[in-house]
Amino acid sequence: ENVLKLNDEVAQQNRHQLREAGVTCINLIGSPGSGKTALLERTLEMLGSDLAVGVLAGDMATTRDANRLAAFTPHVVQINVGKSCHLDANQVRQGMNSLDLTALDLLIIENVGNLICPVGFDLGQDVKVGMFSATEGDDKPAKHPYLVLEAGLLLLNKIDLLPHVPFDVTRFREDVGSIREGIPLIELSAVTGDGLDVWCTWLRRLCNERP
Amino acid sequence: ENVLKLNDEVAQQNRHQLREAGVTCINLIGSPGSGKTALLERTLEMLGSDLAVGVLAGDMATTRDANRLAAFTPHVVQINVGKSCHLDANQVRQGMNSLDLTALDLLIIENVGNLICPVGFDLGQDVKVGMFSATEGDDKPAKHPYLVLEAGLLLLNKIDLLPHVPFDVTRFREDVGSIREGIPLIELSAVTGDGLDVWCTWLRRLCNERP
Ligand SMILES: Nc1nc2c(ncn2[C@@H]2O[C@H](COP(=O)(O)OP(=O)(O)OP(=O)(O)O)[C@@H](O)[C@H]2O)c(=O)[nH]1
Ligand SMILES: Nc1nc2c(ncn2[C@@H]2O[C@H](COP(=O)(O)OP(=O)(O)OP(=O)(O)O)[C@@H](O)[C@H]2O)c(=O)[nH]1
Ligand SMILES: [Mg+2]
Ligand SMILES: [Mg+2]
Ligand SMILES: [Zn+2]
Ligand SMILES: [Zn+2]
Repeated sequence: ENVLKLNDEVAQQNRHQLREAGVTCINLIGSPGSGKTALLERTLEMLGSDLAVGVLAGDMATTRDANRLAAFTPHVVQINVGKSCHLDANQVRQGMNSLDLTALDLLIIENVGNLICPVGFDLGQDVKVGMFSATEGDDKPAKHPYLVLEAGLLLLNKIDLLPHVPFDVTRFREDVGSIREGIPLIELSAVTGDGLDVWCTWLRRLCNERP
Repeated sequence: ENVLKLNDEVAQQNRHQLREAGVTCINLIGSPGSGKTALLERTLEMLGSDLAVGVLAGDMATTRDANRLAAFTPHVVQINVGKSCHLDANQVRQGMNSLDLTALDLLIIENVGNLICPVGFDLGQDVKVGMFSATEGDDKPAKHPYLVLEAGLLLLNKIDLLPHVPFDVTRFREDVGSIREGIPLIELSAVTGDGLDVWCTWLRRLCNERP
C-alpha cells in the first residue's frame, strides 16, 4: 500500500546515507520493558572504547530512554512518535540529521516498545534484531512468527530471572527453530551481564563485515 | 480515516447486540506476556459460580490462550488476526457469533499483546482495561498516555515480583495520576492471587450496573 511504498523509498535513502558514512545500523525490536534500553546501556559501556556507537530512541512519549543513554554517550537522539506504534523511515532520517554520522561506526535504533508493528517498517538498517524476555512467557516466538522470520538475530533477555518464572527454555528454542531453523539466538541478561560478550562480539563482527 | 469509521460502525452493532443479550463486555489491553491470560484463568476460577463468563482471545497466531482458558469454561473462542496488531470490531463480531451470548453475563476480550494499537479500536466493549506488569519497568504509563486516558480501569500485575525488580510503585502511581487523576488502579498478582478479590468485585459491580 502507498504508505509502505513511500516509507521504503525513504528507508533506501537512509540506507544509502548510512553506507556512505560507513555506519552499520541495527533496528532493535522488542516488547515494552523487555530491556532494550538496559541492554543498550550495558552495550555502550562495553563497546565504548572499540566502536563509536550512537543511539536513536523511539517512544510514543517522554525522553526517558534518551536521558538514560546520554549518560554513556553524547551520540543520542530521542524521537517521539506520538499516537503511532512504530518508528518510520522519515522519523529516522530526521533523527540521523541531528547525529554526526561521520563520528560513528554503529547506529542502534531502539524502536518503540512493540513486538508487532515495527517488523514491517524498513528504517534503512542492516539487520533487524528481535528481543524477547524471560518474564513474557516462552510462547512469544510462536505468537510472533513474522518477527522471527524478519530478524537477523534473536535475543532472550532477563535470563537471570529464569529461576523465578515458569519459562521453558527448551520449548522456546524449539519454537524458534521450527519457525526458522538456524537463526542465531543469544540468551543474555542486561542486569548480570551474562551473554553480553557474545552480543558485543556479534556487533563487532557486523561492523567489520559492513563498515 | 475510513478504516476507523467502518470499524466504529461495526463496534456500535456489537455494542447493541451485547446489550440486547444482557452481556457486559470488557476489552483487556496489555503488553505481550503482561499476564492477561493468567489473570483470566484465575478470574474464571473465582467468578465461575457467580457469573457466566466468556472469553474472546485475540492473537496473531496459535490457539494457545484459548486452549488454556478452555480448561475453565466452554465459552471460549480464539481469533487469529494474522499480520495485524489489534483485534477489530469485525473479528469480534465473528467471534461473538460462535459464542452463546444468551448464556453469558460477562464477555472478556483478551486483545492482542500490544500496549498501543488496540487503544484506538472500539470493539463494542463497555470498558477498556489497561494492564501493566511489574517486570516491564515503572515508566510504562508515562510512555503510554493514550492507554491511560482511554481506560476505565488500570491493572498492575506481577506485584509478587516487586522484591526482585527495580520498580518504583510510588513513581508509577504518580505518573498514572498526573495523566489522569483518580483513575482506578488495582495492583494484583495472577500467580499469588493478591488483589484478585478487588478485581472480581469490580467486575461484579460492572455487571450489576450494566446487565
Ligand atoms: N532482572 C532483569 N531485569 C531487567 C533486565 N533488563 C532489563 N530489566 C528491567 O526491565 C525493566 C525495563 O527495562 P527497559 O530497559 O526500560 O526496557 P525497554 O525495553 O527499553 O522498555 P521500552 O523502551 O519502554 O519499551 C527495568 O525495570 C529494567 O531494570 C535483565 O536482564 N534482568
Ligand atoms: N510472577 C508472576 N508471573 C506471572 C504473573 N502473571 C503472569 N505471569 C507469567 O507471565 C508469563 C506470561 O503470562 P500470560 O498469561 O501468557 O501473558 P499474556 O499477557 O496473556 O500474554 P499474550 O497473550 O501472549 O500477550 C507466564 O510465564 C506467566 O506465568 C504474575 O502475577 N506473577
Ligand atoms: Mg527503552
Ligand atoms: Mg494471553
Ligand atoms: Zn502499527
Ligand atoms: Zn496497529
